[in-house]
Amino acid sequence: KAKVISIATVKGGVGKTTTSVNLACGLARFEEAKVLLVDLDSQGHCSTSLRDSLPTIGGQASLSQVLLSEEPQELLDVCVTSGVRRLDITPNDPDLGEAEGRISQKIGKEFLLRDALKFTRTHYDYIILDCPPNKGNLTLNALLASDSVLIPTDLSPLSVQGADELLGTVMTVNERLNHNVDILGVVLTRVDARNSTMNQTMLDQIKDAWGELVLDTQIGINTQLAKAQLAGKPIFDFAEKSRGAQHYRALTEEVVRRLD
Amino acid sequence: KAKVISIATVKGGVGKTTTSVNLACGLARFEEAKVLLVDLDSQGHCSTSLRDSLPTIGGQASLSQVLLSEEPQELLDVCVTSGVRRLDITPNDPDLGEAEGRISQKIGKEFLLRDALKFTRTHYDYIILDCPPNKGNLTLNALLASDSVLIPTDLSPLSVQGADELLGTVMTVNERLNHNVDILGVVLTRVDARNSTMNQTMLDQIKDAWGELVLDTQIGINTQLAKAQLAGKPIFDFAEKSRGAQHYRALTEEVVRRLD
Ligand SMILES: Nc1ncnc2c1ncn2[C@@H]1O[C@H](COP(=O)(O)OP(=O)(O)OP(=O)(O)O)[C@@H](O)[C@H]1O
Ligand SMILES: Nc1ncnc2c1ncn2[C@@H]1O[C@H](COP(=O)(O)OP(=O)(O)OP(=O)(O)O)[C@@H](O)[C@H]1O
Ligand SMILES: [Mg+2]
Ligand SMILES: [Mg+2]
Repeated sequence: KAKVISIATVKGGVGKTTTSVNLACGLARFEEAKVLLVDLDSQGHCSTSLRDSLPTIGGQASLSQVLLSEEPQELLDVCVTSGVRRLDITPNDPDLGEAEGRISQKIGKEFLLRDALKFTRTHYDYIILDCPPNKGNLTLNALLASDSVLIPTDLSPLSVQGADELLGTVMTVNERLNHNVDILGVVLTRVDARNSTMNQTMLDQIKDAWGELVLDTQIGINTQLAKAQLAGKPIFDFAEKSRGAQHYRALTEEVVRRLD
Repeated sequence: KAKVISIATVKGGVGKTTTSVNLACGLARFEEAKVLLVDLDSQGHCSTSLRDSLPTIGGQASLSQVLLSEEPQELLDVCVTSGVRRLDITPNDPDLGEAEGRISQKIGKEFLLRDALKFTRTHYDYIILDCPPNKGNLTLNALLASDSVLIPTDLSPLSVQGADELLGTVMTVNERLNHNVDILGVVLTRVDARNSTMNQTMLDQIKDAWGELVLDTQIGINTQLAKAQLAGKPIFDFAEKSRGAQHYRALTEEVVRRLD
């Protein structure tokens, strides 16, 4: 049965998608695991990031159709092979934005994704859920379908506030909906070594607040990561020796260790 | 009657709030204009960014109460002085997230903010609307209340895709709702001179797509901007001689020029 991990935070632009894509690819490549990457953001940036090797045909259904369907439907109907060995993906679904509103009307609106993964989970070793930058219905669905949540943040005051807000949402979900999503940890992204005083100030604040939850691996700022997205390839294929590839490989290993 | 400007894009973390706050402060300080900054994002980062001089008391009502109220209510009931001369602000409203869903049920759901500004507009020279990273109801309300929209993007492929998506939303709003929000332009943010090849590739793509709409002013990456947010101050008060302050002053001047 797959380990399901949400990559979530309320703050925009801190590297949720970059982390989701490269962690999913890292698990498929270095752990030789069978992985599914689910794109819960209507921007569809997981597909953009892997565009170079994606097939042109979609699945039999879209993600929003499965979530809103009256009959129980499995996410397996949505998945396509990504062109990266052992990695499947849910294609870009522009209707996810509208689905956000329509999900509110459903009974047990937070459990739709969990139910659509009942059988699908047996097909994979890991399922990675890339979340949109808010705590709306799609992010709630991700948390309720997950065993654990990884929270990316960069070392800026607004982003740390966003990570804190998501932790609050996780507590509410666990208490009110009797769920038990585990905090895998907080991963520092876009770390720019030039900003040493700001980095230190924020790092002290973060360590005070979250201590052991802060992952050892830090993802440094590395333009190869954005170039890989322009090329539509995972960092390991695009620039295997880059700092971005090294850091995401280290993250893959630390995530596996922390889950055991 | 105020000129109302939305600062919007679907992509997260490209500098919508940093631009909203420092443009609003720039207009109040250098143009000696009376300015209202409206925070339509439930993260409340406009207040965080100006925390140092904000009063502790809120307005008589919250922004979400005004938008959802049965009786017509003016935004003026929500505004407070910011401590920055000639700048008022709507305080942080954590209920905006929930309001996003409840707004869907209202008749004319896109026009709630426009109506709440009918009288308030006569009190200011400029009203700046900071939008959340999506094209939901709050962003739609901003577009329908605005004369023009300024779209921030950094020079990365995912962000440019997000700016393009917002332009599509503006076209739909103008056609279907018979509105006429003008594209003030696209402003390049977080520009890191070290990434020269990537910058050039993206800049060529952007100029091809949007030509004259791309503002001359570029906002360079400058850690003083994030430090100012940590201190809760506008960049002009925190580090007047920094590149961030210079670039946002230049942006203020170019925005005024383009609006004339
Ligand atoms: N370590 C890094 N070094 C350099 N650039 C990075 C890094 N991580 C992310 N980026 C860039 O920063 C931008 C934001 O990253 P990304 O889109 O993954 O964030 P996100 O949290 O998914 O954003 P959104 O909130 O819009 O979903 C992208 O343009 C990406 O290329
Ligand atoms: N020119 C710049 N130089 C350095 N840092 C910047 C610059 N502009 C913005 N930032 C930093 O980048 C991060 C994102 O900026 P900001 O929060 O303003 O973006 P946003 O588009 O409002 O994000 P969201 O989508 O979450 O609302 C912040 O931590 C901010 O401090
Ligand atoms: Mg993303
Ligand atoms: Mg913002």
